[in-house]
Amino acid sequence: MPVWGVVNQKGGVGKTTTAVNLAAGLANSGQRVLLVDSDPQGNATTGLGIQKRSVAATLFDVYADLADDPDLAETSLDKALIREVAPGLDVVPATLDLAGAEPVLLGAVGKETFLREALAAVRHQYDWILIDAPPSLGLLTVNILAASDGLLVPMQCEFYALEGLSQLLKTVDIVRKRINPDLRVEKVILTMYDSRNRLTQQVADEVSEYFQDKVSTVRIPRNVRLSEAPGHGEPAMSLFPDSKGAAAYRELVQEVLAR
Amino acid sequence: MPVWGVVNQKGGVGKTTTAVNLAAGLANSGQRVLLVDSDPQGNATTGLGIQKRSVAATLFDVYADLADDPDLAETSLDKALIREVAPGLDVVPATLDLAGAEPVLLGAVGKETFLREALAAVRHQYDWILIDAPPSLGLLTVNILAASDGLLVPMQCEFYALEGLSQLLKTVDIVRKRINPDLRVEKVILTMYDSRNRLTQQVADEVSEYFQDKVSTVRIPRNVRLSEAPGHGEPAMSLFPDSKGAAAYRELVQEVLAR
Ligand SMILES: Nc1ncnc2c1ncn2[C@@H]1O[C@H](COP(=O)(O)OP(=O)(O)OP(=O)(O)O)[C@@H](O)[C@H]1O
Ligand SMILES: Nc1ncnc2c1ncn2[C@@H]1O[C@H](COP(=O)(O)OP(=O)(O)OP(=O)(O)O)[C@@H](O)[C@H]1O
Ligand SMILES: [Mg+2]
Ligand SMILES: [Mg+2]
Repeated sequence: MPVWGVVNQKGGVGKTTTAVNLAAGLANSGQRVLLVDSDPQGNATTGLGIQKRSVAATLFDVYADLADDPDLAETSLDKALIREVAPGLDVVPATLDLAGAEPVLLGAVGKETFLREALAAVRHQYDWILIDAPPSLGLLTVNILAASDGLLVPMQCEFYALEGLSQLLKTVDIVRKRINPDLRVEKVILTMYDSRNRLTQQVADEVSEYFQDKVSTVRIPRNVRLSEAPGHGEPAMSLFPDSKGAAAYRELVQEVLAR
Repeated sequence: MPVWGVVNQKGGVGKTTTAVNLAAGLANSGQRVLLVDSDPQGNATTGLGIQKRSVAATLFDVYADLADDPDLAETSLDKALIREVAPGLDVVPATLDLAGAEPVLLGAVGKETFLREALAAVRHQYDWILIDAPPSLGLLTVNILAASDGLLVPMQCEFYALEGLSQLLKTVDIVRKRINPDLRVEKVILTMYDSRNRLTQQVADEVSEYFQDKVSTVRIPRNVRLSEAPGHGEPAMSLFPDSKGAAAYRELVQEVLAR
């Protein structure tokens, strides 16, 4: 049961949209899926219709518990888990308090592997675990890199998005050498793809040269339904199943399952 | 001479695009402008055509010097400054090493006010100082909030972008109470505005209700020229002056100057 981090420190490239729709799509096809929201903005939590005010515990509480006592992994994660947000889909939510996790982690022994410890306690219950990352390479993201077997990297076909790649790969390399020898980029997914736009094609060519066969053949088009769905608290996958965006993410689900 | 931070922890909302084009536009109208790139991705640095490999010193070096010795502010900033990147526009660049600033700052006394100290040494030389922020609310951004008189908040008209507002305003409030009593949101600028899209209008209405007269009357349209310009190392303002994007940023310049 693979654990995939959905990472890219460049902001607004479609990490949350990909994590939410891929998780929903995998659950739709009968897989047991856990989505961990590891971004203090908590967009994945809201995008799945979870009311932040009413959650009992969040990823922050898991980190805080583990800082106290490593043996709390299972009970702590259990408290934060929201089961069956959609059929087959569980979620560990995030709220603003997750921004307070970095100071908590900084002072702790083993600060980079808390998330790996927490997930070890529940991995066996799932076919897939996806983790939505914040737009930075700080301790929250390093924990994701340490906990993941593979990485899914959404790439917007824009010049600035290309620029951040070397920074991301440098960090991945260090984490692989020091903490997680199995870590690798599994898939790069081109998002907000507009085939009429010359820049899109130029960036897509550069990404393909760099990542070769890791680049998904699926292109996620720019599609307004994908940005409308979060306001309704439901993935476009289920809310707008006939949209171009949902169709593209369904294709991604098939590609991922056929891996 | 106002110091404005261009901030929003939501990723990809147009912070860099706004900072670069506003800085270029103010310089075009005869103002002496300093743009500080405070994002380890260094997109503003690249967007202005600066070769990262060839810079002598960056904002990271300024922070590292100040951690050693507070009296180094003037000489350190002087070393990092790149003068006349465009007529009337100086830049303090950023490279990946800026990601190493947070650990350096964390251990230092007065960790939140290093940038304010550094800029105090040169403020008198400029009519405007703009600071491009990373997509997070960590120490790099807190330093910007402590150093700024006002904030320019680019807002993408999308649901997720709205969600982060309360977190941003909470942090601004704390910084105002503890470190910088004059700090205030000067202007909110709606970016990637697509008037045909219903969601755009809904989000715009919510933002206007919240921020009232602080919302700029200028709307920055989604315009491909704005995303093509960075690849050429020049702001769209000067590279594609007849584009809709450049025209909108020229209007913003006029609004800002008329303040
Ligand atoms: N293919 C798409 N077509 C249209 N809009 C999209 C698409 N993918 C994402 N969006 C919208 O673009 C914005 C950015 O996407 P999203 O929030 O998923 O990116 P992110 O990488 O998670 O951002 P952050 O770096 O802030 O975490 C959101 O408002 C989202 O609704
Ligand atoms: N009005 C616009 N029309 C079209 N594209 C735009 C517009 N504004 C910005 N862009 C493009 O959208 C992407 C995101 O913009 P930008 O990088 O300026 O946002 P940011 O908030 O600085 O991102 P980050 O959070 O990563 O720092 C960039 O590729 C940029 O070229
Ligand atoms: Mg996100
Ligand atoms: Mg930026």
